[in-house]
Amino acid sequence: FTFTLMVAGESGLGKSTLVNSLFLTDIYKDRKVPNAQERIDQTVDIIKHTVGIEEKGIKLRLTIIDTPGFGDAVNNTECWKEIEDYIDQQFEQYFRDESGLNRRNIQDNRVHCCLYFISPFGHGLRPLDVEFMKALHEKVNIVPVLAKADSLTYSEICRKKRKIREQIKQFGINIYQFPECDSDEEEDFKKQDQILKDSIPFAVIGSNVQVESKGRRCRGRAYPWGVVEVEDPAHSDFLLLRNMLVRTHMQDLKDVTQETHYENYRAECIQN
Amino acid sequence: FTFTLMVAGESGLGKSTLVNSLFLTDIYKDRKVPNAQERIDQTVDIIKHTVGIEEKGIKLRLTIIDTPGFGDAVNNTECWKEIEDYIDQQFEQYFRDESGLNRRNIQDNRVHCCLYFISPFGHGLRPLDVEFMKALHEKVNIVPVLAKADSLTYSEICRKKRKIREQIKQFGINIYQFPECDSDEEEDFKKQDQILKDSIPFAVIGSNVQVESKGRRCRGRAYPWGVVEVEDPAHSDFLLLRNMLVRTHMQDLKDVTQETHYENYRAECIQN
Ligand SMILES: Nc1nc2c(ncn2[C@@H]2O[C@H](COP(=O)(O)OP(=O)(O)O)[C@@H](O)[C@H]2O)c(=O)[nH]1
Ligand SMILES: Nc1nc2c(ncn2[C@@H]2O[C@H](COP(=O)(O)OP(=O)(O)O)[C@@H](O)[C@H]2O)c(=O)[nH]1
Repeated sequence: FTFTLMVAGESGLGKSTLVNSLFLTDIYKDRKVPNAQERIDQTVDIIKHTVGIEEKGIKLRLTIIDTPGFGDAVNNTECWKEIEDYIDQQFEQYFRDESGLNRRNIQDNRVHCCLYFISPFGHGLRPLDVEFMKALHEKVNIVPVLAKADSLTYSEICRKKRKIREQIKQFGINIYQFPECDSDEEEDFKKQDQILKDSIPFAVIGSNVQVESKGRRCRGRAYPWGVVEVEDPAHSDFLLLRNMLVRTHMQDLKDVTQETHYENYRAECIQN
Repeated sequence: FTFTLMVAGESGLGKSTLVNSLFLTDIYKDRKVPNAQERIDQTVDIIKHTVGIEEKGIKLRLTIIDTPGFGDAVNNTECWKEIEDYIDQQFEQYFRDESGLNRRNIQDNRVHCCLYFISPFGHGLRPLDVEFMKALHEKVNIVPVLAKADSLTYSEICRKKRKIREQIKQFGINIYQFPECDSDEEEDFKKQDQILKDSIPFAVIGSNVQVESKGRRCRGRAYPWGVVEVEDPAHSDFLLLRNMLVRTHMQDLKDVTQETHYENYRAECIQN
């Protein structure tokens, strides 16, 4: 079983912290954060980390694609180009392997999902967010998340989610759509499914630090005025996102990548 | 008595909320926040608000210069130019009035202080922060603030402040320097003065909303895990910044503007 997840968004939005919180890994331990001087000349890098995780007894080879440098310069024109090219290269690789002799051991490096981090501070989507998603929404399943949601009150989160959903529609951005659940499903399942759809963009909080809360230890952030718990559903959508990615929708994300994004790519290649 | 304060920094960092919290005004009530489409074509605007406040019996005419649009586009090359030009224009106006016949009623529109808002999410200063401050530090007193500090834990605030102070030194940025206190001042005064110097950049939190905390009402932000109080010294440097601006250093900010920034401008004009 393999799965490839890309994380993208401005630096400092908590991407590496969230990935480590979601999969209980420590992938970024030898990451070097560039200083402001290096960042002025920085281009966007593509860094690949592979790690084995186990979920309910199933072994999974998880690949995380990190995109440091995205959106950090003064001039970010076309800074999504390197990311777009990387996704296309994986399609090309797969297309070549599929058309070759030995089709049995094809390694699938295609990107199945892109978690796009939106700053909680903007007044909704920023121009750079809109440009990135419009450039990539036909090539990869984009799942938008509202980063560092512990800096927003409950009513601000509701307002911002509504605003972002409106803007996604206004700009014609095609983010990953959850499959419709069958009409014969139980009531409870349908309800869960609707909650998931209404949570977009997922308001997430990440932490690699153990804190003391209500007499027990848990992953969270300790402020002078109170402790935020990563896995508390009243504090964020962390558990919703984790269940969606690892349990309920991983296969669908792979299917849509194969049947929609890759097939579109193949059709374009053949026609040209 | 007049004083002109400029606020600059990316949109959504809480600039208007902080100004209203500092001076208990509602200057921005008819502000129109542009949507993402308008922001793509947006340039930087300069908006002036004037309001009368009273502090310990002294009436003060306060002018706030807002710079919406700064740093919001995909390409922010030279986006500080409009701000730089505005500051120069006020010097030019004053220079002309000073050299004219009627010097008694000169209206002073020069900018005495620029509060520069640094995102709490960057890994210290971003390239845009460095470029802005280097472009303006010889023309105006820059007081850097760490915006929305309630999104940082106590240890993160200490780390970020240290990092930002190092970078300010590394890039040779001349922010506003507090005057040295005289050697014959009391111990207590010297201690307070040192606390002020060590607080740069001020970690600020703003709010225009009344919340319930410890049985009384105060200005703050209510989260599911606790209430942040704007005026609680354990939560932020809000009171330190307010006292510095309105009580202890307002005159010095005006003096430095006159004796250093304006005189440099005059000297340059005369030589050319
Ligand atoms: N307020 C808040 N801070 C966070 C959160 N997740 C991470 N951080 C902090 O943000 C900083 C940068 O996080 P990092 O994961 O390195 O960001 P990245 O550059 O996007 O990978 C670290 O100091 C983290 O402690 C969060 O959910 N909320
Ligand atoms: N977490 C946090 N949010 C704040 C703070 N101050 C303002 N906000 C929120 O940030 C949003 C934007 O603030 P605003 O003052 O309009 O930002 P501006 O665009 O920089 O003027 C509003 O929804 C405020 O409620 C703060 O200190 N902390």
